[in-house]
Amino acid sequence: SVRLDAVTKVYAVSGQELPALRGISLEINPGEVLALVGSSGSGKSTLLHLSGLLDRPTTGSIFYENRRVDQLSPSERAVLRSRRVGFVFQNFQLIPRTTALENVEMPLLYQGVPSRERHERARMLLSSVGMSDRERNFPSQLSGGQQQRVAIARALAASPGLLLADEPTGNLDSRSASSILDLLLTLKERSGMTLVLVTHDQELARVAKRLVRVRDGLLEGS
Amino acid sequence: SVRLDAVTKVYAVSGQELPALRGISLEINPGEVLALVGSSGSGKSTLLHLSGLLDRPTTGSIFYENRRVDQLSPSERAVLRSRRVGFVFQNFQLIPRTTALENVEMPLLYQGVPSRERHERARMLLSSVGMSDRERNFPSQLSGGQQQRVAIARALAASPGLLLADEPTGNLDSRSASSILDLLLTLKERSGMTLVLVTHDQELARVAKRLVRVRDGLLEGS
Ligand SMILES: Nc1ncnc2c1ncn2[C@@H]1O[C@H](COP(=O)(O)OP(=O)(O)OP(=O)(O)O)[C@@H](O)[C@H]1O
Ligand SMILES: Nc1ncnc2c1ncn2[C@@H]1O[C@H](COP(=O)(O)OP(=O)(O)OP(=O)(O)O)[C@@H](O)[C@H]1O
Ligand SMILES: [Mg+2]
Ligand SMILES: [Mg+2]
Repeated sequence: SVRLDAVTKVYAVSGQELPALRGISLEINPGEVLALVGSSGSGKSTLLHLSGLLDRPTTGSIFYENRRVDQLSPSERAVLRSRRVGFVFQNFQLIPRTTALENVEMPLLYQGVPSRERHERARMLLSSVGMSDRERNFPSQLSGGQQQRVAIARALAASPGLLLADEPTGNLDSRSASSILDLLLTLKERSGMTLVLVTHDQELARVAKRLVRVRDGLLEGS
Repeated sequence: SVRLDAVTKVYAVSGQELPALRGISLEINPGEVLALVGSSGSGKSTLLHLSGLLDRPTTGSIFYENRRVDQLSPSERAVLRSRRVGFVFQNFQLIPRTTALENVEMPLLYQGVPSRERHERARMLLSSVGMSDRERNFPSQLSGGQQQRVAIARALAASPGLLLADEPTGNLDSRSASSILDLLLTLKERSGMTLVLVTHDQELARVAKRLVRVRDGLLEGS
């Protein structure tokens, strides 16, 4: 479980302070499917990044199973992330001039998984997002939605207990989007993976058991 | 008007040929609102790029008002584009470490518009996409949807007769998306701008007078 306690995030922007999150307290329960919605610029990606320990709050605390984690060093956070968290970025952040297969293998490489097992798992994941015929291509040779699917496969590579997905179907037609959603829900059923989905897509939000709305750096609802 | 005649596009990918468009004939009429839909990887972005002369077909012809344009040199195409076409890229393609305002001014700078007039027009456009308070920020300091809105403002800067928009609301909540759509339709009413929208969003597709579906590099419907 992940808990945020009075979390704020202030960015320094052209000499001014921009309060992106203004006091967020949120409990994410194991195995739940949580949708995060809200207008453009409201703070959703920032909230997701902090929840995944990709960045640190300005004030407030973050707990993974009641252990305080926001104060860990960057390398401690990296180790914890690699074991526990899968992240799908809003802009994918695939590694250029690196094949789809190698991109998906990256989290497993980081964990020291042997190459044969890495290949097999990455291949299986690419197939489950409909990308097996393109595994040897670079991101620049793929369409927007194809890149998005590779990013999703990569996030699932190390079987994370927590998947944080930032607009994971934003570049997908409705059929590809449903198929991705089915995949994520199936994995959740099988492994108890917790799913936090930032989305503008009403269909996706509807599937979630719980919906939290971000407005101007604060939470509405629960 | 834009006409595509038996257009194909083949990419060379890891030693193989990938036929992204397999024979597209399409007439885009002045002032119309055309939605381009189809599954991920079907060829929509490729079709849009060729229509905007950002790339050349492998075979086939492209005409702007009955003048053959696909055979022009890169610099001739760049000049024609700068006068006639606004393009919103699926991945925005904003210039890093360059402010939102400077990004929006770019097409006007290219055309030699004097700086005061450039500033005023860019400011007005940023305001119309709800981004005036962020004009001095870099793309990396903006949310996904904020970057998308800056990209839209830039595409409109030189008052193009043809706007080609690749998933222009993919990162926007429904209210921001409607407001962008209203802006585009208003501009179309006033100036007769032709709108071609690649979209996965059913709401956006519904607004279009005409819908064309791309499937595996070919067109269905008309
Ligand atoms: N530069 C490239 N090199 C090789 N193949 C490419 C390149 N660009 C696109 N393709 C391939 O051409 C096909 C069509 O791509 P395109 O980007 O037009 O699809 P799309 O309909 O826009 O998809 P999406 O909805 O996912 O954005 C895809 O199979 C894609 O992988
Ligand atoms: N690195 C940064 N530096 C400065 N400001 C930032 C930075 N990242 C985000 N912001 C600002 O913080 C606020 C929240 O951004 P965030 O990316 O969390 O929004 P969002 O809800 O994900 O929006 P969208 O739906 O458009 O993706 C925005 O005003 C944004 O401009
Ligand atoms: Mg975001
Ligand atoms: Mg595309």
